[in-house]
Amino acid sequence: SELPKEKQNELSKIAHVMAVMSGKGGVGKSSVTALLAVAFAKKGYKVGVLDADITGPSIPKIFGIHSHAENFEFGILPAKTQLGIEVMSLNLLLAHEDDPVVWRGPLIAGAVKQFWTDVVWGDLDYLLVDLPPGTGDAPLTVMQSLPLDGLIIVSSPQELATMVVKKAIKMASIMKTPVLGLIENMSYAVCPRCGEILRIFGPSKGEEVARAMEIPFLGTLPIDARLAELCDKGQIETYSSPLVKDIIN
Amino acid sequence: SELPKEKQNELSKIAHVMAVMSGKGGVGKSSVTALLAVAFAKKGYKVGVLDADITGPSIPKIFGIHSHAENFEFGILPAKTQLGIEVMSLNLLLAHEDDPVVWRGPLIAGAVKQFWTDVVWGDLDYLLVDLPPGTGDAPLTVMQSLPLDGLIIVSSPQELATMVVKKAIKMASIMKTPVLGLIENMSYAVCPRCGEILRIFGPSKGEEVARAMEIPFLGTLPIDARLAELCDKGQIETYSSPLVKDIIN
Ligand SMILES: Nc1ncnc2c1ncn2[C@@H]1O[C@H](COP(=O)(O)OP(=O)(O)O)[C@@H](O)[C@H]1O
Ligand SMILES: Nc1ncnc2c1ncn2[C@@H]1O[C@H](COP(=O)(O)OP(=O)(O)O)[C@@H](O)[C@H]1O
Ligand SMILES: [Zn+2]
Repeated sequence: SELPKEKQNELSKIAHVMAVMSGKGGVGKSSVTALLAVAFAKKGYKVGVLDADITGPSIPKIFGIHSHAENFEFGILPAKTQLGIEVMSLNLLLAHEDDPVVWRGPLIAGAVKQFWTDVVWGDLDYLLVDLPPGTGDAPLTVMQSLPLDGLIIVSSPQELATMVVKKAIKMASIMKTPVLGLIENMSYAVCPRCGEILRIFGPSKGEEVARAMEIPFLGTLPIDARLAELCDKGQIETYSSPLVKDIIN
Repeated sequence: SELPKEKQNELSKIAHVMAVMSGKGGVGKSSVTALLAVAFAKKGYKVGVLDADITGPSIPKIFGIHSHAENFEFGILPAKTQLGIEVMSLNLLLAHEDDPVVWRGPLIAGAVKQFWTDVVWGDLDYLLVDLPPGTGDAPLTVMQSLPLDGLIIVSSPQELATMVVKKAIKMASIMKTPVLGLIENMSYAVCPRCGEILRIFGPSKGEEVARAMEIPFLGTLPIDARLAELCDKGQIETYSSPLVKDIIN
């Protein structure tokens, strides 16, 4: 990780870059990335989201973006959400959102780099990078090539997730990338009829994991059917999460 | 996919190979792979599980395997579960299960190939391959190099998952790999107190997706806290799923 960082596009002026990582898929990394971006935007910051999950991109769908990114001489223009969040994702370059991108590592790494060097992000206070599961090409390229302020780690209560999340935190320390904190998602569900708290994925372990790995614990998000619904409808900008607001402050 | 398939180790004699894929992480691919292996084993078949999720392996933990795989002149010996299921995973070669494997594509593809060519699987009726999320190096190598009878696709009700699952099914058709069917996991939860059915991730879409993609629909699995608990404890062999039994038949 002593490689020199890649330069951002000369038309970009990005103040802070943070990546959201978990190692384990399906814990809600993309949803949390989107919620963080929405909270920053609602506080008046200029925000962008770089979807580094090249073969499984879900950011455009969560924001309800169906337009294509435009490729010009001077660079690629990202799409814009209703709140004005800039978004770049491989899905914005495909004919259909469910077309597969069957690429090996070098192409994946190349695309991630181009999203940093060729996309005209403009003036941003924060760029959030949504990382795919695993500790392969995309997270490695982001940690080597982008000037990251730090990582936000997303986990869920299952021990399976905890084990893989620890791999991600250890990778960050090998790559000398600071970890800003851990958010535990899908911590519990509440029965809409009788109010019973269902710990479907087991007791919360986020605080214990954060302490063991010596990183700040940022809090827990409950399982909320409304969030899943809004993600599916592309309306995540209408969801408001008190925890995420606290984290931004 | 016109490349010649790699030969299995001369000490292996594997009759059928099936891969379990979803494209989307966290839908329960590894859990379903393990449940299928357990159902085959309980019916008296000789079964193996190849964990092709090189940077996020969870199969050993689900089966409660903490031993290491032994590397000999003639090949690598897999670990064995209590029911006698043979298991090979990168986590069996690491000092600690939460150590990260920070590899780029070529190394990932190489490891997956070696799990087929160098591991002494012995006499197996079925080898199940657990694929990582995405449509990158590992699924590409498995579809190109292993003589797959077919794929089992695992999805969950969210549209985000459905979109990425369709990418996986389209990839299979590009690679001329037959799809044996689709299982929808985490379809609903039941409140233990009042019996209310909670469709946390939205209405079931599995049947509709299977029909649209012209593949068989194999059924739905509910969210079951007991399954998550047994996975965390490494005791999946004690869980019995009526649906998975039906599928095997
Ligand atoms: N707290 C939550 N409550 C309910 N559904 C959630 C929650 N977090 C995420 N989801 C849903 O779970 C699915 C997986 O989330 P996603 O953000 O895609 O995870 P990842 O990026 O880790 O794969 C999505 O369909 C999303 O809407
Ligand atoms: N039907 C289910 N009910 C409850 N928990 C489940 C179910 N299926 C999977 N899980 C849990 O969800 C987590 C993710 O499952 P996993 O099999 O690792 O998914 P994937 O391989 O798709 O990433 C695991 O901790 C597992 O125990
Ligand atoms: Zn209830």
